[in-house]
Amino acid sequence: MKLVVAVVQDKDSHALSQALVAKGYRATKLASTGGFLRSGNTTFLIGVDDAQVDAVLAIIEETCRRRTQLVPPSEVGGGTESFAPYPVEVSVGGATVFVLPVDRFVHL
Amino acid sequence: MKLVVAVVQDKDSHALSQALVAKGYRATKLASTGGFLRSGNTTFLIGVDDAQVDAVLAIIEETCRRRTQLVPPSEVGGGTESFAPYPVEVSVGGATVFVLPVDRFVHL
Amino acid sequence: MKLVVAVVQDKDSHALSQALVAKGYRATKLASTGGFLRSGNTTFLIGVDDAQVDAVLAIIEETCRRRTQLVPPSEVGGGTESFAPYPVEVSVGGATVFVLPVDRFVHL
Ligand SMILES: Nc1ncnc2c1ncn2[C@@H]1O[C@@H]2COP(=O)(O)O[C@H]3[C@@H](O)[C@H](n4cnc5c(N)ncnc54)O[C@@H]3COP(=O)(O)O[C@H]2[C@H]1O
Ligand SMILES: Nc1ncnc2c1ncn2[C@@H]1O[C@@H]2COP(=O)(O)O[C@H]3[C@@H](O)[C@H](n4cnc5c(N)ncnc54)O[C@@H]3COP(=O)(O)O[C@H]2[C@H]1O
Ligand SMILES: Nc1ncnc2c1ncn2[C@@H]1O[C@@H]2COP(=O)(O)O[C@H]3[C@@H](O)[C@H](n4cnc5c(N)ncnc54)O[C@@H]3COP(=O)(O)O[C@H]2[C@H]1O
Repeated sequence: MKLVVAVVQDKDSHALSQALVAKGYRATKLASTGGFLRSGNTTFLIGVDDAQVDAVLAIIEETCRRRTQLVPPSEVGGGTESFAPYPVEVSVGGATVFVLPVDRFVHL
Repeated sequence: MKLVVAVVQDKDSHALSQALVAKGYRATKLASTGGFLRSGNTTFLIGVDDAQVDAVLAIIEETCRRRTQLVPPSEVGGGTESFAPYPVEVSVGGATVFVLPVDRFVHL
Repeated sequence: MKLVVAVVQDKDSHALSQALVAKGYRATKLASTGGFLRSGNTTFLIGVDDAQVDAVLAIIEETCRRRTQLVPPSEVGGGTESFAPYPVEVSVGGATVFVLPVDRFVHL
């Protein structure tokens, strides 16, 4: 058993949920915030059998797209220290995924 | 050390918190959403010694009950694709639990 | 690769974000709640290479401080059972940190 922890952009959250449901995968979603841009994103927790990890990663790759975000200078860099004079272009990935080992899975 | 990640129904969140506190366990709660029903639920993070895992699972089992939820057809299935003509009965588990191994635990 | 899961006080969340960004570390933040005091706190997810774990723990230690919180008696203990006559002083740690092993890391 593995726990797939995937941080995706809010824009892709609904499409990812639907794609997972369509293929019979279960997931739990958490509202999260990026540490750099401090804008909202979504963290998915997807528990799957070891053999299903590649299939779930493929679903994430198909539904979540890398985008360029134009960010007001004051919002970049975590706060007050960096202050560029123009809006900054930041590339935000489709997904950042951690596959965690699971010792035990219990479904009560 | 293990990190118990337990997704439970909101209705049982308070009872589970109280039961954990009464037995001296520490926990952190996250507001979450189910990928299928898209209704709110609660994800508990409970860090415990290896020897305490069974006891914590027992507490979760005692406080969290499986229920049947009647769901409007439009809310089932992640979104827009499936549309049953009647409300759908969905069985929602007391808890979905992942026990994760922990390399290091630091309490600052 | 490791996933550092750090529960910190809301007061320290901004300072921790800035310190992580300044050193080039990436993080995702989740709004969370303590199981005992039931007040809001923040859970950071910080994915790092094995060799960077000590450096990240040092950053957390430098930015997150243990404080004493004065808590109304009715808020202590998870709910309705314990009811002290006076406000209770509770020591709340700078951070509670779990370092989790990661089988795979994918950045799409
Ligand atoms: N110190 C820095 N200097 C310059 N550019 C920086 C930077 N930190 C982040 N960025 C850029 O800003 C984007 C948004 O980062 P944010 O931390 O808001 O939002 C992140 C964060 O919430 C999460 N994330 C990424 N790597 C992570 C990690 N190692 N651990 C935990 N969460 C991570 O995924 C979101 C998207 O990350 P992604 O890397 O695709 O995209 C990042 C990256 O392109
Ligand atoms: N492997 C896993 N990884 C991560 N999180 C997990 C998980 N298994 C369960 N969960 C979490 O636990 C909640 C309850 O799941 P349960 O399987 O008991 O109860 C489920 C199940 O009886 C049913 N269900 C879920 N997906 C289904 C599907 N594709 N087809 C038919 N029924 C489904 O709907 C109930 C509510 O599901 P929902 O997704 O809203 O909410 C789920 C989800 O938040
Ligand atoms: N093993 C673990 N697993 C998951 N999350 C963990 C954890 N240990 C700590 N945390 C998280 O870190 C917060 C601060 O915990 P700390 O032990 O420093 O500070 C604690 C502790 O000094 C005290 N406390 C907690 N439970 C207690 C109990 N049963 N009896 C007496 N004091 C308690 O109240 C403070 C606030 O606790 P609260 O639960 O509201 O908030 C906790 C919780 O959100």
